[in-house]
Amino acid sequence: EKSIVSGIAYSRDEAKITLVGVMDQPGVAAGIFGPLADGNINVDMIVQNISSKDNTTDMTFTVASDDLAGAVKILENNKSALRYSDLISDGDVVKISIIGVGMRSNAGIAQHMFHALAEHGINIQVISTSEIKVSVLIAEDYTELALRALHTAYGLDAD
Amino acid sequence: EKSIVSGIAYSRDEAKITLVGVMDQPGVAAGIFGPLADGNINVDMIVQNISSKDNTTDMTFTVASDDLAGAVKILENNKSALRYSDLISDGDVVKISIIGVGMRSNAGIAQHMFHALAEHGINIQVISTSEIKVSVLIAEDYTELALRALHTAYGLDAD
Ligand SMILES: C[C@@H](O)[C@H](N)C(=O)O
Ligand SMILES: C[C@@H](O)[C@H](N)C(=O)O
Repeated sequence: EKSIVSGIAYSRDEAKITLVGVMDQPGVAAGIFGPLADGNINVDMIVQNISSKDNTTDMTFTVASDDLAGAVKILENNKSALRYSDLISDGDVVKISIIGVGMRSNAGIAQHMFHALAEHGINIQVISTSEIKVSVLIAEDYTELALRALHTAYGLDAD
Repeated sequence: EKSIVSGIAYSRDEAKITLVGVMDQPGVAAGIFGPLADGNINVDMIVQNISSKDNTTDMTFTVASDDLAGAVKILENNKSALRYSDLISDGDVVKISIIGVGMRSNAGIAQHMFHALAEHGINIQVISTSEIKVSVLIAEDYTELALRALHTAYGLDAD
């Protein structure tokens, strides 16, 4: 399994925004990203889970650190239309990704990554995956520790 | 913007599981995927958002439809260790992805996708993105309608 992880990528230039308590009904997601697109805000990750309790869910996305203030402003200007209950913005995150091929058996690779971070007490704030990547957001202060832990876990050259 | 979307992919062979109310603390994610990996369950998407209200969040992931029952069984066998408050399983989803290149300006591409679905009253249950893909989970019954709507929205040949 270790052989199919080809590398670790990371980006400190990420800031996350969460719109808390958006309605889980058609048109809500489009309504959020329309104004951001109009404002030329580039969005990297978008993560939204199901509405598991009431009919609301949270929408989290990341932007470049320099775009955080502008993105927050756009959303706040649209608050009455968007009807979120809270906005959480956080520039203090790093996105770390495990990159691999043939990650169909993601469960093992993902568990390996999550375990390596947990062993060092690093909390995983957001998870998003694709066939070639398992990406997490963690607190930026843990960047170096996390990268060392992951390089060791996957047997990749540290530095 | 339309020119950078190269295609639409979809998979009906997806079933989703959500562990509701898992603790947002180190070790929880590893604890969930360990037993699944041991049970040889292949996991495709993993989506986890921040814990926005109390110190809990939800963990959603997808497996092949044939693996749904087995994955649920494994998690239920581990319930006391995993301490989730609820397990929601749903075989009735389709994963649809917009594939592109240079999707740095995701906001516009994502908004275009979300709007096309919204116009047809299709609710987006889960969103997860990477640099080359915007993926959503919607109810499987909407597969054909969604694919037609997206092909039209992106000017791709329908069928
Ligand atoms: C929450 C948001 O994704 C909503 N379900 C929509 O379809 O737009
Ligand atoms: C929820 C889960 O991701 C937890 N934060 C962990 O680090 O394992």
